[in-house]
Amino acid sequence: LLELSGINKIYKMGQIDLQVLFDISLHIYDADFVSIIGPSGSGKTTLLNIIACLDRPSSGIYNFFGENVGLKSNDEMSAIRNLRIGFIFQSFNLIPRHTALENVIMPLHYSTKFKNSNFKNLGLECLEKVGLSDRVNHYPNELSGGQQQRVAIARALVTNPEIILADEPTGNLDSKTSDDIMKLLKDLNMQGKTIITITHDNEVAEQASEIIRIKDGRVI
Amino acid sequence: LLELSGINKIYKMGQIDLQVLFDISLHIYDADFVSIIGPSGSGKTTLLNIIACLDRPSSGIYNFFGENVGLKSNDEMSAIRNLRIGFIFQSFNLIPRHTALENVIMPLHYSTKFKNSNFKNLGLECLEKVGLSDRVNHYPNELSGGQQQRVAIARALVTNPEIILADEPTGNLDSKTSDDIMKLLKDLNMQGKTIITITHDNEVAEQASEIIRIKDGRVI
Ligand SMILES: Nc1ncnc2c1ncn2[C@@H]1O[C@H](COP(=O)(O)OP(=O)(O)OP(=O)(O)O)[C@@H](O)[C@H]1O
Ligand SMILES: Nc1ncnc2c1ncn2[C@@H]1O[C@H](COP(=O)(O)OP(=O)(O)OP(=O)(O)O)[C@@H](O)[C@H]1O
Ligand SMILES: [Mg+2]
Ligand SMILES: [Mg+2]
Repeated sequence: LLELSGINKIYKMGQIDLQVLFDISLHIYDADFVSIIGPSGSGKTTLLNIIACLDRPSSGIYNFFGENVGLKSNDEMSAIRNLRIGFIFQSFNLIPRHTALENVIMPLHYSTKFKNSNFKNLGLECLEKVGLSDRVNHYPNELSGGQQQRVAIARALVTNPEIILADEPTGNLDSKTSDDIMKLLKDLNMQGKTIITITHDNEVAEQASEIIRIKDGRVI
Repeated sequence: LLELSGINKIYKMGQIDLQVLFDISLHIYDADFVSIIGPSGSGKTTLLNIIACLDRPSSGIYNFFGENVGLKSNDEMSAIRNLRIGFIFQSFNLIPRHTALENVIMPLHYSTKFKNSNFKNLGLECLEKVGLSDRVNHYPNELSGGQQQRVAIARALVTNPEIILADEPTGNLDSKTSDDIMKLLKDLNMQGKTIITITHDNEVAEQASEIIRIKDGRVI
């Protein structure tokens, strides 16, 4: 499904080159549930962004359903993301001037397959799944940290994507709410979705069928 | 030291009033180490912001070292914060156009007691305590989530404040880095500083000498 071979990532910072991913090779199969764990700064988000077609590696090959992503334009990468991937950002990336509901339904606007759907109903459904039915018209700055996180989760689910990439989805959640979110992800996995989460929470990591450990930019 | 009596907080949202804190009364003493725990959305950040003089209650009395904060102007509250409180925000609040080091030393500019100090040295010292000596010139968008969190922690410590208020200080950190941060806070507590943390992490909560549980805006 998703195949990384010899992936490197180097940031050019003026006179210095900072390499953050070294020769990463991974295979992820349909309906896998993978957890990526490792120390702060070790390269997990950088790796997930490449998997999500949000960023390009400096070298190496990334095959997405058999197609070489390196040969695609930025518009093509954007189309792949909108159609097939739901992404939950570590820092949420909510739009301040839009309500929770408006934020959740935003991906529907970019997707051709939802032209005839009721956006509001799909959005309310996803907000209900994350326990936020009573906060749909709040703006991000009128929500708690964990509520903002859950809006970001709901938004990643609204297009019913085949692949869900979750960067620290429970970092701001108490253990009960965190359990609810993990149940939700497990259900989606049972329905056949491929799930990749980055997490610092061992209980979350243990829910996965496979754990990938990263240290200093390498898979160990 | 810090005394809350009958604190209520109500947000006015158009036609609706949303009450998020109900009749909260607490005493916090010098050199206490307090953890505040509770579900997402229960009112913890709202409570900590009032304790920090970042926000005002809708009703009730807040005595800060025996002085009624409700009688103080916004400038006076600001002065109290700069002089006596170090605050770690749940969403970090780093300034994007400033480097890690510049962000860390910002509170020194507002404080009269550091006029003759070497700001750069104080900043580097704090960044070293949180393990970021090799990231001092990175901008926030060139840092991982956990690195941004640690810059926010370092910034809260640079003025050597008597009171440290930490809203989810380890939410984005792996367990080893999280332990390092908790050791740092315990050391500061041993030196006589008063520490109040909000946390979803039971291991962090257990480090405190006292736990305050919040549910639906009430202390339970
Ligand atoms: N400006 C605002 N206007 C309206 N409601 C608000 C506002 N700020 C916060 N709230 C609401 O107040 C409640 C408490 O928020 P608070 O941020 O204190 O929760 P919390 O306990 O810190 O949650 P978390 O663990 O998710 O960070 C939430 O239900 C939130 O939706
Ligand atoms: N734009 C950038 N320029 C330079 N360095 C960067 C940039 N973005 C990230 N880095 C560095 O790359 C390394 C990996 O960052 P990444 O965000 O992938 O870490 P992470 O494993 O997700 O960490 P965390 O658990 O703290 O979120 C970090 O050391 C970071 O400082
Ligand atoms: Mg990260
Ligand atoms: Mg909070």
